[in-house]
Amino acid sequence: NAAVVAVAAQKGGVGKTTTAVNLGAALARFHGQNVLVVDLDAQGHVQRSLRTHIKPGGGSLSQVIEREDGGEVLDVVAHTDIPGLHITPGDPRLRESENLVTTRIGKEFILRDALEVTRSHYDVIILDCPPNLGNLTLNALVAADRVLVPCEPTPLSIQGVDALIRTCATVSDRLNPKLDILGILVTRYDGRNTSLNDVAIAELSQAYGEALIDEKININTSLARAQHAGRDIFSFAPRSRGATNYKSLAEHVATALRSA
Amino acid sequence: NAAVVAVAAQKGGVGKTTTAVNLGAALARFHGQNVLVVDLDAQGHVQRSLRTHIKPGGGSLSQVIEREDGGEVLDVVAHTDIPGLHITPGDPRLRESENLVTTRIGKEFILRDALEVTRSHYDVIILDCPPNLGNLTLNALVAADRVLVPCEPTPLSIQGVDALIRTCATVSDRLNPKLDILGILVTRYDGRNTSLNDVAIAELSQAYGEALIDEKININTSLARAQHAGRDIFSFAPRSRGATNYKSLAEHVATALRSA
Ligand SMILES: Nc1ncnc2c1ncn2[C@@H]1O[C@H](COP(=O)(O)OP(=O)(O)OP(=O)(O)O)[C@@H](O)[C@H]1O
Ligand SMILES: Nc1ncnc2c1ncn2[C@@H]1O[C@H](COP(=O)(O)OP(=O)(O)OP(=O)(O)O)[C@@H](O)[C@H]1O
Ligand SMILES: [Mg+2]
Ligand SMILES: [Mg+2]
Repeated sequence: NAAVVAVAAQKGGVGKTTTAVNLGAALARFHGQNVLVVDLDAQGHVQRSLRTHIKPGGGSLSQVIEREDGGEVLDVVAHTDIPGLHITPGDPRLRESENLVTTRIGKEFILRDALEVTRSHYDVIILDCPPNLGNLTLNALVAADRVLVPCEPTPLSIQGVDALIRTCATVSDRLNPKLDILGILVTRYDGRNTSLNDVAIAELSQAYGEALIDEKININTSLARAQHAGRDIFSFAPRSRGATNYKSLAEHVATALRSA
Repeated sequence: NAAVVAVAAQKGGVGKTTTAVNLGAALARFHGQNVLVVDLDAQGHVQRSLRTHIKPGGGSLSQVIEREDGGEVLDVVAHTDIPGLHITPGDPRLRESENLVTTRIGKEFILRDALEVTRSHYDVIILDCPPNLGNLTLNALVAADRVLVPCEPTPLSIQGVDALIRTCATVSDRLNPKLDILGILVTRYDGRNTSLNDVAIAELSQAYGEALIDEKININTSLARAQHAGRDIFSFAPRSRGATNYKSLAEHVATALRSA
């Protein structure tokens, strides 16, 4: 059965999608894992980021989420030309799903149930969350075994981590006792501007200790350029800083998931 | 009566809050306007960005939004030590308001009604939106006269602009005929890396023509440092690139609002 990892942060633009996509690609390419990246954000940026890799096919995740009798995420996945990597295509209708599920009985369990069969087809399932703590993010936290929290070393981003960790604690008390923090990942670390960053990292390390992942993701324009080109970082710029950073992150995550 | 400007973008982290706060401060400081910045995002980053300027007082916006018999935003504003600038304090409960209003009759008109008296107390009201097209952003688009769309020169951010412009068209057809696009504002423009940026700007200019605002906001660490210090850019680093950029934007906005 697959290990399910939610990539979540309330703060916008901290690198959730960039992490979900490149971590997924690294686990597939370098660790021989069968990986599914599920796009829970109505923006549909997982598909946009991997545009040149995607094979035709796949369906709409909002239909799986909105069906009363449930469905399986497996029914809507699309394959890519990266061996072992599948995704769910972008679906703007997820915006409506966010509202429509509000009145459903056990509204937070919908995604977990829709992954029941899907989990047996993959080694790792990565859930890319929208920048809020709404119903779809809650569904991700209930379906997940672990949660990875990207955080830019800025005061606004750090403030959001606390709210998310508290939400995870409530989710684990009431809805999903197995939910565990995989770690807090420093993203967009600017090597040129260490004074602000190092203060922020000291703050994170003070507040979260062990949960702060050692591997950092530096600011690296290759990551944005790869996205622009619709390719993962390993096919676009395999020797770039971004590729090295995400490869090390994948080592860390593969080890953490094995020992779970 | 105040001109109401919504600062909205579905994409996260593009500079909505940085723009709402520093544009508001510039209009108050350099154009003698009475300005209110309303924080519609549960993250509460308007207050965090102006932490050292805020005077005690103010209340919770979610209570105004959730009251059946309505209330006025004026009831919950907090003053700052920047002459002419008021804000609404951060309110994490706005996350629940997003869901609670779903079933209300005329759910998109709640904020417009709650600004009815408030509008007569200010020259400009700026609405900082969360990174989605949910109920609170829709409320902002219905309450607003103009919408300002920050956009980072990246493919993911540009893709989000289109969805927002289409949403504005639907809002103006059905709910708010006076809604007009104030403009698309290029933010986090990286002067060091013009090749990617210039392709993106050409794309924006092609798609939106006149609506693309000439004034750009460059990437400037003073803006992040000011936020870290809890100060507006004009008190933190008045001669920085960020201060100059937001001053020029305020010129542009003040002129545009006068001629409306
Ligand atoms: N390490 C990095 N170096 C340089 N650019 C980066 C890095 N990580 C992300 N980016 C860029 O920053 C922007 C935001 O990243 P991304 O879209 O992955 O964040 P997100 O948290 O998923 O955003 P949202 O909140 O909108 O879902 C993108 O344009 C991306 O290319
Ligand atoms: N022009 C700029 N130069 C440098 N840093 C910037 C600039 N504009 C914004 N930032 C920084 O980028 C981050 C994102 O900006 P901000 O929080 O204003 O975006 P937002 O669109 O409001 O995000 P959210 O989607 O989470 O509401 C912040 O850390 C901010 O300090
Ligand atoms: Mg994203
Ligand atoms: Mg914001």
